Amino acid sequence: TIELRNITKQYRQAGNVINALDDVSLTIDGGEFLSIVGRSGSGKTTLLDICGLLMRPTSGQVFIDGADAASLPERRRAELRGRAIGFVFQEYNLIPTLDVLGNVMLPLRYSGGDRRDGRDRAMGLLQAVGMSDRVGHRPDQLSGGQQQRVAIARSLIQRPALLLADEPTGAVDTQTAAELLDMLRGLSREDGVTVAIVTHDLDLAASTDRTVRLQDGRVVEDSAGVRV
Amino acid sequence: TIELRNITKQYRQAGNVINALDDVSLTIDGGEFLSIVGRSGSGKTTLLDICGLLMRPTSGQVFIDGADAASLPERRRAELRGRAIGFVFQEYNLIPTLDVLGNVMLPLRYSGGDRRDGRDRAMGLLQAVGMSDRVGHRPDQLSGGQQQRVAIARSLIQRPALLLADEPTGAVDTQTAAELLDMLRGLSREDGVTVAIVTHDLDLAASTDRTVRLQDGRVVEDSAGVRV
Ligand SMILES: Nc1ncnc2c1ncn2[C@@H]1O[C@H](COP(=O)(O)OP(=O)(O)OP(=O)(O)O)[C@@H](O)[C@H]1O
Ligand SMILES: Nc1ncnc2c1ncn2[C@@H]1O[C@H](COP(=O)(O)OP(=O)(O)OP(=O)(O)O)[C@@H](O)[C@H]1O
Ligand SMILES: [Mg+2]
Ligand SMILES: [Mg+2]
Repeated sequence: TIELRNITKQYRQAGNVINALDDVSLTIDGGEFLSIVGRSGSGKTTLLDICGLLMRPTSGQVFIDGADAASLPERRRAELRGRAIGFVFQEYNLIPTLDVLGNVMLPLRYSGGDRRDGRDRAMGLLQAVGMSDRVGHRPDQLSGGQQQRVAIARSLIQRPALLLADEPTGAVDTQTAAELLDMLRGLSREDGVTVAIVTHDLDLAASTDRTVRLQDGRVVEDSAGVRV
Repeated sequence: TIELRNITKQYRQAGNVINALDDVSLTIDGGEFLSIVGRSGSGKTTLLDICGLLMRPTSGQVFIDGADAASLPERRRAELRGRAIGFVFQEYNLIPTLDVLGNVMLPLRYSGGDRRDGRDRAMGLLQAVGMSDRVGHRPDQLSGGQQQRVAIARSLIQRPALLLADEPTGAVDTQTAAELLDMLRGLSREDGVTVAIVTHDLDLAASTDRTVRLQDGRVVEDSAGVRV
């Protein structure tokens, strides 16, 4: 369970204050499959970064399974970020000097574990996102949508309990997006992974179980009451 | 008019040959408003890069207003790229050390011309894409969709005759995308600019005058016969 309580995030820019998030409270239960929508600049990436412990709020609290994340020792926060939380970045953030397989396996370097198992798992994930024929390519030898799919595979290598995906299908065609969404839905339905997807695709949002809409840094709609 | 004749683009990767484009022939008339669609990896970015003289084909010819682009002196090619062709990159390619206004005005440094006129034009374009309140921000202080809109403004600063846009609305919400598309359609209808948009959004494609579909590096559909 992730709970955000009264989260505010402010940036200062040339004497102005920008309220990227303004008193946001939100609870996401384990195993939920939800989407976050809203206008460009409404605060979606900021919200996801705070959920994923990549950024500290200006004020407010983040509870991970009941524990206040801000009060955890930094080593514990880093462990959650590295092992329990998978993150797909809006800009992919692949390492340009590593090939596709190296990028997907990179998180494993910090967690030990069997290298051959890791390699098998990486190959399976690359197959699932349709990229197993490109394992030796480097990111600059891939199309935008191909890089995005590698970023999705990488986010799942540690079997995270929570997957946060910032527009994970923005760079792919409709058919590939539907296939990726089925895979993400399966993680929630079958593996109990909590999956939160930021998207601009309203059809995609409609096919998740719950949609939270942001506007100017606030939650203005939440379909949480409407479970099917 | 841009004419591609028998364009092939191959990459060599670890002993394999990848046919990014395979014998593509295409004519785009002045003032047309068209979309290019296709699966992730089907060759759309490669096609656009070749139309924009950013990349040379492995074989085949590119004619710009009847002149074979490959036979032009490099200085003339550079002038076409810099002045007649506007390009919106799939990855934006904003300069991280310049602010929004500096990024939009950057192409003007190479063409001389009145600085105050250039500044007025830049502000007008930023207003048109909804970014005039962020002129002092740097790219890393903007959301993904905000960076994308700055890239669109920059592509138009030289009043290009040809605008090539690689997924120009992929990172913005539906409403912002519709507003940007209206602006791009206006360039074609009112200013006679040739506008070619790569997109994964099939609604967006349907609202252009013509759609070319790529699959595995080939043109498999072209609605050019169906003008309204
Ligand atoms: N430098 C390179 N070396 C090897 N292969 C490459 C290179 N650049 C591109 N490719 C390959 O060429 C093919 C076409 O790439 P392109 O970027 O044109 O696709 P695209 O249609 O724009 O895809 P997307 O919708 O994902 O952006 C892809 O299979 C890609 O992996
Ligand atoms: N470092 C920063 N300094 C100043 N303002 C910032 C900074 N980072 C983000 N912002 C602002 O905070 C607001 C929210 O940004 P955020 O990236 O969360 O939006 P978003 O909803 O993800 O947008 P998009 O759909 O375009 O990706 C935006 O107005 C953005 O300009
Ligand atoms: Mg964002
Ligand atoms: Mg592309």
